[in-house]
Amino acid sequence: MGRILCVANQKGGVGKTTTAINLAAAFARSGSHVLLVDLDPQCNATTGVGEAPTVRHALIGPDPIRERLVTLSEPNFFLLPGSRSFEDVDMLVREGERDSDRLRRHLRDGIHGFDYVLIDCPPSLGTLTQTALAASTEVLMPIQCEYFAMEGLTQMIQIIRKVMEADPGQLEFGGILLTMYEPDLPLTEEVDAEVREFFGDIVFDTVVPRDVTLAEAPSHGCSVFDYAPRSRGARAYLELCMEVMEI
Amino acid sequence: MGRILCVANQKGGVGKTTTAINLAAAFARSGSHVLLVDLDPQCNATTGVGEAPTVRHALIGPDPIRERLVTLSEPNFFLLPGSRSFEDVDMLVREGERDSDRLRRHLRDGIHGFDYVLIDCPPSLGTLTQTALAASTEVLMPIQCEYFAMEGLTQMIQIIRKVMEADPGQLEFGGILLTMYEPDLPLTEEVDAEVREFFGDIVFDTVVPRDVTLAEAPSHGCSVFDYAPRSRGARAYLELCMEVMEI
Ligand SMILES: Nc1ncnc2c1ncn2[C@@H]1O[C@H](COP(=O)(O)OP(=O)(O)OP(=O)(O)O)[C@@H](O)[C@H]1O
Ligand SMILES: Nc1ncnc2c1ncn2[C@@H]1O[C@H](COP(=O)(O)OP(=O)(O)OP(=O)(O)O)[C@@H](O)[C@H]1O
Ligand SMILES: [Mg+2]
Ligand SMILES: [Mg+2]
Repeated sequence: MGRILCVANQKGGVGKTTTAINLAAAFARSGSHVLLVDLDPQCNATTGVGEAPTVRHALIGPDPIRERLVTLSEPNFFLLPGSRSFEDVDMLVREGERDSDRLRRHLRDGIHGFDYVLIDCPPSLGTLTQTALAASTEVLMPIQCEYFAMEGLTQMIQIIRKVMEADPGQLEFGGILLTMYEPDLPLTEEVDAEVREFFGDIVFDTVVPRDVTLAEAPSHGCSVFDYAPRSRGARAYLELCMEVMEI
Repeated sequence: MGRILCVANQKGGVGKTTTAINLAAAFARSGSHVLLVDLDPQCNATTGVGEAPTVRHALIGPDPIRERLVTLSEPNFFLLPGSRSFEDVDMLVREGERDSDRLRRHLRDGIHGFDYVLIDCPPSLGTLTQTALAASTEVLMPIQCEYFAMEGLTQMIQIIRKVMEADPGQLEFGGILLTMYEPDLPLTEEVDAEVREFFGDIVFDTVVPRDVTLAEAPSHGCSVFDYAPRSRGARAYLELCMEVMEI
């Protein structure tokens, strides 16, 4: 079984979708067989790679997930599209633990055969994110170097520990990724130092700089590697890919 | 009854909390009696003004809200703190429409006597945000000038229309606010033109520039007016305050 990376953080706008798309694209470029799963009702990961959301999400329909996968233009790269009707899933998962198990099993069965699976989560600690965590082998937490981003991290870590205790040996910390990094801002330096002091080795060495090409790429429906391969953003996600593969 | 502005957008990290805090502080400086309500389980509005979250949110306890208000150091400025246990409220509101009515009534009773009430919402279109919309007189939508931010706006507008139809004459569009505005970026120019063409007059003339003092102020527990009164961020929120008061 491949590695299943859940990209999660309840703080909004920290670079979860940008990381899920571009890290998945970097793994695919290195020859691995990669699946990107969009679990966010906003469907940003789906439209960011130029695809359209589906009416009902594959995870809540009866069909096997394999039949709902979309082959992307970049080789070795597949997508399980999101659905704006995820409010249904949130309701569904809430109604009973047994549905959450069903969702988990459905997710796990569908993702065999991939070397890397990346799951993009909505900005919340609700049941959708907890179900995704329960189906994953590791969790990757993007954070901005700003005051509010630090605040939510401890809450996030508590939820992760809860999932780890429910199913020991399944989920591990994949790492904390500093995004939109601006080295000449004192706030960035301060948060960087605090996060590394507090969380130590689980913080990736690679940081992703603030780079407008990362914000432009999704409006062209492709990863930063297709849109601006020599940009600082592309280089950072390539570096991150190598760092994650070494773990 | 005063004006109740719900600051909402399901897209994460677009400046909801920054707008709620600094617009509330600007109203308070102009002599109005102002209440900031934190409905986000992240409690960023609460910690951003230097206060601590409460264990149970005032809205779900039995006490009248009046007894749970916190007086802030800036004159005329009060806070109803958030609670990290909002998962309770989300559960509560989901279990039955009658609870959502209770929440709405509780919120409405507690906010009499204020000229302006600002409600900071979490990045979601779930029941918490819908309840806040139902208790408000107008909705203010901050958006970043980026591709993903445009995407979610139509979905947001659909939910707002739904709330407007359920209780005609109560909720109006307060306006769309462009935040983290960087005039020399082509992406900013593109999104600005598209939003103004599509939404016309409901887009505020005032835009809020990207200004790091807005990101630094919350780590000092105060509004941008106390932290950096001559900054571009402070000037923009003062301008916005005047534009909103004229409506
Ligand atoms: N390193 C970066 N440099 C510049 N812009 C970036 C960077 N990373 C992300 N962005 C832009 O910042 C915005 C927020 O990023 P993104 O949407 O990936 O965050 P998110 O955590 O997925 O948000 P949400 O919480 O809404 O799901 C997007 O418009 C994105 O294009
Ligand atoms: N105009 C601005 N210039 C620079 N930084 C800003 C600006 N507005 C907000 N920020 C910073 O950007 C980050 C996101 O803003 P904020 O937390 O207010 O957004 P939000 O929409 O409330 O996020 P969430 O969806 O998580 O509730 C914060 O770290 C904030 O300090
Ligand atoms: Mg996202
Ligand atoms: Mg916020």
